[in-house]
Amino acid sequence: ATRIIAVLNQKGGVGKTTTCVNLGAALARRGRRVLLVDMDPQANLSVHVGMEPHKLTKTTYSLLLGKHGLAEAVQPTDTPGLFVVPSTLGLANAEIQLASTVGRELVLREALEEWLHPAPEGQGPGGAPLPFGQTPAVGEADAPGRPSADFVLIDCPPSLGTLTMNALCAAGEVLLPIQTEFFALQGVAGILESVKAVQRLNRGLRLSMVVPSMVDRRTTLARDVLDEVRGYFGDVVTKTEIRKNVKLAEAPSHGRTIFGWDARSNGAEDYDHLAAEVLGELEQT
Amino acid sequence: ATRIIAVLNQKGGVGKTTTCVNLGAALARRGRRVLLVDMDPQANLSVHVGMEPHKLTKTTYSLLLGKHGLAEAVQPTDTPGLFVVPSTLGLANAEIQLASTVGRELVLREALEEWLHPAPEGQGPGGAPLPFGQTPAVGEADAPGRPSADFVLIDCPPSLGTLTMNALCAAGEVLLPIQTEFFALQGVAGILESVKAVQRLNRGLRLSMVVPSMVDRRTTLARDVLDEVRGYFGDVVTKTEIRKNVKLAEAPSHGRTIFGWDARSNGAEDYDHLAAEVLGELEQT
Ligand SMILES: Nc1ncnc2c1ncn2[C@@H]1O[C@H](COP(=O)(O)OP(=O)(O)OP(=O)(O)O)[C@@H](O)[C@H]1O
Ligand SMILES: Nc1ncnc2c1ncn2[C@@H]1O[C@H](COP(=O)(O)OP(=O)(O)OP(=O)(O)O)[C@@H](O)[C@H]1O
Ligand SMILES: [Mg+2]
Ligand SMILES: [Mg+2]
Repeated sequence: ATRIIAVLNQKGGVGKTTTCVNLGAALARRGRRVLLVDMDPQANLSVHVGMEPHKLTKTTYSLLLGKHGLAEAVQPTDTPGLFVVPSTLGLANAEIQLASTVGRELVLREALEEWLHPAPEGQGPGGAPLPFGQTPAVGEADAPGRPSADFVLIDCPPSLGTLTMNALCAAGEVLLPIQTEFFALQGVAGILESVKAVQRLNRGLRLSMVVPSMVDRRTTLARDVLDEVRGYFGDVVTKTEIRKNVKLAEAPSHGRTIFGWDARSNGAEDYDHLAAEVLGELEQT
Repeated sequence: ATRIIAVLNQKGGVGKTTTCVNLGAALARRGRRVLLVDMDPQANLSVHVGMEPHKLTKTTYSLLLGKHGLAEAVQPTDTPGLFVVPSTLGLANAEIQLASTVGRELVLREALEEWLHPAPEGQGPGGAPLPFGQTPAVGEADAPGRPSADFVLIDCPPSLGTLTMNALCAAGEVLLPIQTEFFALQGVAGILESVKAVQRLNRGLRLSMVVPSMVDRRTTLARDVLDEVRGYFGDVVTKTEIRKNVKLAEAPSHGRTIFGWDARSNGAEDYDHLAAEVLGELEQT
């Protein structure tokens, strides 16, 4: 079955977008078919993988307004096996526009379900011909009944409104990137409350991973916070820590993933390590 | 007249809270009376100045719900002349609870106006006796007609919803902290659009300062982004740059401002320099 993971933390600037893009790319490099969904109106993820949001017409915004199905918004990236549903600044309006729609939190979930299990004839949902050419790419079921992607990673904005609720209702798991700074544990209660509230609508949702991000172990602050995070979350905290690495901050300005920008960097190593851990392929060390 | 400044940027983790607290403290150290208003449900600002949000009953949340006036929620901090209206996790619910209230964006503005210009008898607004003891502290007009504070700094969450709109309607100026990283300029269009939209309700609102934050000039990325930011905003960018300084990240874990935690650090120097620039007291260099 497809693993649908919402990457979220309402604390801002903790590495949500960076984790979505580079974990997604690392999973694709290991042969998985991965879809990234950008649910943040800032569209940082879309730009990170080389899109130009102001030029796009089919995005998560038009999807949420019901203008088309998911298949029409899926775009390839320069990484084989990695696809994206981009967003645009206008998505900020979806929050208000959907305010009076019944079941407004379920729009993304329904769109994903329809796309992941395409119509029996082997075409895309709604019978639209698939745009990706020859390879059995994301969106095309190469064997009847096989879902269209192995992983879906959803990048969330730094807030707990309708956009994040859509992600939580669509996901089976939550991945929480956490910065090793003092405010890290502050907002966590709000997130756990939101996850619990959504479990009424989405019974199986669980917090599956807490990923220490932007870690600089030279500072006592980072070490103290790491101890607290491990004390609070126990085994949910990944063995992998993402180290602070300027290459990770440079890659988005070139529209590349860390593997496209500098595959030998610490950032590339750490995200590949995280992918191995997510797949249960981490060598026992 | 009191300068009311909304500190905002929907990009997360760029130093909004750190700027509010430490610029506020630096202005108070220069003899100004300063009120900090925490409009972020994460309540990072409140914790930064030593409050315990879960224990508080009078916050921006109960204020927005009309339970009391501003005066009842104002608390002193350990810095003379610096006061705070704290927030609490529950503030996240205000967004939904106010959704159908007419004029929901004007609640903070009306509360501030009533408090800044207290009733003629020299008591607090609504005649309530002032809680701060002998000194003509914030909240008490020491001379008839003098406003209760010289500066009000409003910390905003990383989103452009009702809470941020309240801040924009109440403020005369916007201070935009900007990180010297690639995504810095991405969300700016959204902010300028919001400021313009609010000018219908609040004619005098203007973007008065763009403050480069968390600057590490050793990286080419920071220097490139700084050039772009100065190119885009021109003179609105402050001369003062806030350098990356781990002391700034340590201070909140001790409930202190940077001046209480390490007054000789780069962080303390930079925020004092910024305060001088805000007051027009920067020596010409
Ligand atoms: N491990 C890292 N080392 C160095 N820089 C990093 C790292 N991870 C992310 N960054 C940089 O830090 C900034 C914040 O990261 P990012 O934008 O991914 O966070 P976010 O949680 O998605 O932010 P927002 O809350 O605004 O959505 C970006 O400029 C990014 O390039
Ligand atoms: N100049 C600086 N040098 C080093 N660390 C800093 C600096 N300014 C802020 N920090 C740290 O970086 C993190 C982000 O800063 P802060 O919380 O003030 O940003 P914010 O914009 O308020 O975030 P949010 O979007 O979540 O409200 C915090 O852990 C803070 O302590
Ligand atoms: Mg992001
Ligand atoms: Mg903040």
